[in-house]
Parts: sequence; structure tokens; C-alpha cells
Amino acid sequence: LISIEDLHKSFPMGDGRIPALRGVSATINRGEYVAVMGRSGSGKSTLMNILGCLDTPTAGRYALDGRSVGDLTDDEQAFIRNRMIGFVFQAFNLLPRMDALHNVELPLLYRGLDSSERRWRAMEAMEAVGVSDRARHRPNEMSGGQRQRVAIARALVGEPSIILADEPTGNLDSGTGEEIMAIFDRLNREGHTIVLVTHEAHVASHCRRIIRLRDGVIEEDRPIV
Amino acid sequence: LISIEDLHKSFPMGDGRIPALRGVSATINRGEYVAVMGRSGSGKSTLMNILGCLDTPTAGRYALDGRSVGDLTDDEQAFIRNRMIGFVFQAFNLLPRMDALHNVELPLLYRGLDSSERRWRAMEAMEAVGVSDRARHRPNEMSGGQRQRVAIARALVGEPSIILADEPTGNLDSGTGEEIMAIFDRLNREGHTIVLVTHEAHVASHCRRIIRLRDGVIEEDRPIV
Ligand SMILES: Nc1ncnc2c1ncn2[C@@H]1O[C@H](COP(=O)(O)OP(=O)(O)OP(=O)(O)O)[C@@H](O)[C@H]1O
Ligand SMILES: Nc1ncnc2c1ncn2[C@@H]1O[C@H](COP(=O)(O)OP(=O)(O)OP(=O)(O)O)[C@@H](O)[C@H]1O
Ligand SMILES: [Mg+2]
Ligand SMILES: [Mg+2]
Repeated sequence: LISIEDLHKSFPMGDGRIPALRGVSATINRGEYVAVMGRSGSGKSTLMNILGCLDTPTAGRYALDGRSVGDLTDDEQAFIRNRMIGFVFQAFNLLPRMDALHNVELPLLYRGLDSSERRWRAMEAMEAVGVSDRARHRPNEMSGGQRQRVAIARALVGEPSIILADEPTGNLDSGTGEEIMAIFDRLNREGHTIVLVTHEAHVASHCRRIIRLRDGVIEEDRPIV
Repeated sequence: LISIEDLHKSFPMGDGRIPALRGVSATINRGEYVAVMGRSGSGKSTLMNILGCLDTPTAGRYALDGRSVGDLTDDEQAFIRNRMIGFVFQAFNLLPRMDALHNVELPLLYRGLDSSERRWRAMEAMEAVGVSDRARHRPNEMSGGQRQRVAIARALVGEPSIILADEPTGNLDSGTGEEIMAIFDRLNREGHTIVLVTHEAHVASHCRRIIRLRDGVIEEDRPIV
């Protein structure tokens, strides 16, 4: 399903470039449940952004279902971003002037659903993560963990086949974190592919494979037993 | 040092109010090392914001060194906020258009230090948390954990007597997180009062007292053995 070959990514800074990924290769098959770990600054979010078609590599190849993403048309890339992939950002990236409900509805906007259908699905997603009582709150009227859960609901509302979650429990107490992991567990049992970045061992233990990054390269890639 | 009596805080929402703190009382003495824990939405950040003089309670009393904060002049409150207290925000609250160095220098701006002294102290603080190589990066040119560490450096640069840290390791891998906790441990040994919100048991284990919130009240307040 997901195939990355010798991915490189660097960012321009002043006269030079900051290397973020220095040759990353892996294949992730449909239905896998992968934890990505590594030190702060090791390239995890950069990798996730490329997998999520939110950024492009400086070198190397990223193919989905055998087709190189770099060769796809804008429409095809948009389809992947909006329909195939659900992305939970490390910084949530909620729109500050919209309430939680509208934030969660966003991925459904271009699917030809009527507004009551959109509303219903968004409320379902918010209930699953326990923030439906904050539906009319804007992000700055919610706690950090409530914002995080709204971001998770938004990623799941479209029932994407691939879920990319960047530190989805970083702001959640253990109890709420385990509720979120139970959702991911269920979605994976139902066949969704899940790749999540975490620094918490008990979160990673839900996954079946760990990819550990270090300074922009893969240091370890093995099953979790 | 810190004395809170029957603190209440609620936020206006539509026609009603959202209760965040529903009668919280505690005394935290100079040099204590306290972990605040509790479910997402239980009132931890609201409590921290009141302790940090960044918000006022709807009812109840907050006194520092015996003086009720509500009765202080604006200047006195500003002094406390800027000189006595170092605050690490759950969402970092870095200024997006300034580079990391300038963000960290901010608390020093009104102390009559010359710019090279400010620069030196800011670089020291950034080195302590391992982000000095990102001094000239703006927040969106850094990883999540690097931003978090810049926020920590900014809170510590003024050597405040009270450090309030809201989830200071939420975006950090275990290794980097332990480096940060070692800094807090040292500061506490040197006499600084530290109150930190965390959802991670191994982080709380550095502290000597735990205050657990539940739905806006204190459910537990005991020493950590
Ligand atoms: N500005 C606001 N307007 C309305 N409600 C608010 C506002 N700020 C906070 N709340 C509500 O107050 C309650 C407590 O919020 P607080 O941020 O203190 O929780 P928390 O314990 O820090 O949660 P988390 O662990 O998720 O960060 C939450 O239910 C939240 O929705
Ligand atoms: N826009 C940018 N400009 C310059 N450097 C960048 C930019 N974005 C990321 N970097 C650098 O690339 C490296 C990798 O960043 P990335 O966000 O992928 O790390 P990460 O593993 O997600 O870290 P964390 O665990 O702290 O979130 C970091 O050293 C970071 O400073
Ligand atoms: Mg990251
Ligand atoms: Mg909070």
C-alpha cells in the first residue's frame, strides 16, 4: 500500500539546508498498525507529512498502491489527501474561528452530503472521542486535550483507509488516552491502516510494528512482540 | 508561599457558564515539587493560569506570600507574572514571527540588562534544554518538541522562584523528557518551587506531592512516596 524508497527531505535555512530525512525506506501494507518513535527532531513529523501528501520529498520515491505520488495530478493528490488519508497533526491545526463541530465537518464538505448528514457524522465522531459536549466551543474555549480529541475526530470522520496520527495522546491523561487507543485498535481490526507517532511506550504497545528514527534515518524497523 | 482557598472558575458560554474549578483549596510552600494530574478537562490548566496570575478566579482567594493577589496593583501583579513566576504553556504560546532566541529573551526585556547580557542568558537557557542550534529558527521551522523546549527555556531564563509547567514533556521522547526533568530536579534542589501538570506517571514520580483534580475539584492531595 505505502512504499517509500530512499526518502530525503531538507529545509532551506539561511545559506544552507537543514536535513530532516536522510534516506528513509519502508513498505507498509494495508491493515498494518505501525508506531513511529525517535528523539525530538529525528524526522517523525516530516515523514508523516510526506506520507500524508502534505509535503514533498527533496529526493526519493513515495508510492501509494504502486503509483508514485509525485506523478499524480493535483486532483488525484487532493483525493488521496482528503479521502484516503485521515491526519492528526501534532499541533492539532484546528481553525480557530470555527467551533469544534464545523472543524470536524470539514473533511466532509466536498462529498455531496447534505448538511444534516454531515452534522450527524461529525457528532458521531465527536461522541466517539468524548467531546460532543464541546461541539459549539471554539478551540480557545476548550482544554488542550479536548482540542486534541477534536483533531482526532476530524481525522476519522471521513472513515479514511489510512490514518496518520502524530502524537495523538500527547495531551491526554492515561484514561482518555486509552479510550483513544481503543478506537484506533477497533479501526485497525476493521482493516484501516494506522501509522502513529508516539513517545509513550504503552501507546506503542498497541501497535504491531515499530519504526524508530534517529537523525533522519531508520535505526530500527521490527515487529512488536 | 502559594495559598488558594475555595477557588471557583467558570467561563461564559452562550446563555450559561462552564464550570472549570468548583472549590479548590491548597497550600504550596516554598521549595515544594508538586505534580498536578487529572483527566482531560478536569481543570488543570485553569488552575495553573490562576496560579500564574494569567487569569482571575470567579470566586475564592489566591494569596502569594500572604498577600491576596486580587488586591495587588497592576504593577505588583506584573512583577509577579514577569519576575517571580516562569510559565510553560500547554500550547507553548511562542510568538510566531520571532526566532527562538528572541522568544526566549522576552522575559528579560524589562530588566535593564544590555542586549549582549540578554543574548547570553537566553543562549544559556536554550543550551540547557538542547535547542541552541535552533536559535535563529522561527517556531514553524522547528519540530514540536523543539518548540516545547524553547517554551521551557523562556520560562527558566529569568530564574523565577516559582516554575509552573503545563505538560512540559507532552511532545518529547522519553530521553529528551528525562533531560528536561533533570533540569527541573536541579532547580528544585536549588530551592525553586515547581508545580507541573503531567499525565505521565514517570514524570510525576520526580515530584514529591501529587494533587489530582477531577471535574474541577481536588480528588487527592498526598505526598509521593
Ligand atoms: N475559555 C473557555 N470557555 C469555555 N470553557 C472553557 C474555557 N476554557 C476552558 N474551558 C472548559 O473548562 C474545563 C477545564 O479546562 P482546562 O483547560 O482547565 O482542563 P485541563 O484539565 O487542563 O484539560 P487537558 O488535560 O485536556 O489540558 C474544560 O471542560 C474546558 O472545556
Ligand atoms: N520548516 C523547517 N525549516 C527548517 N527546519 C525544519 C523545518 N521543519 C522541521 N525542521 C527541522 O527538521 C528536523 C526534523 O523535524 P521533525 O518535525 O520531523 O522532527 P520530529 O521527529 O517530529 O520531532 P518532535 O518529536 O520534536 O516533534 C528538526 O531538526 C527540525 O528543526
Ligand atoms: Mg514531531
Ligand atoms: Mg490543560
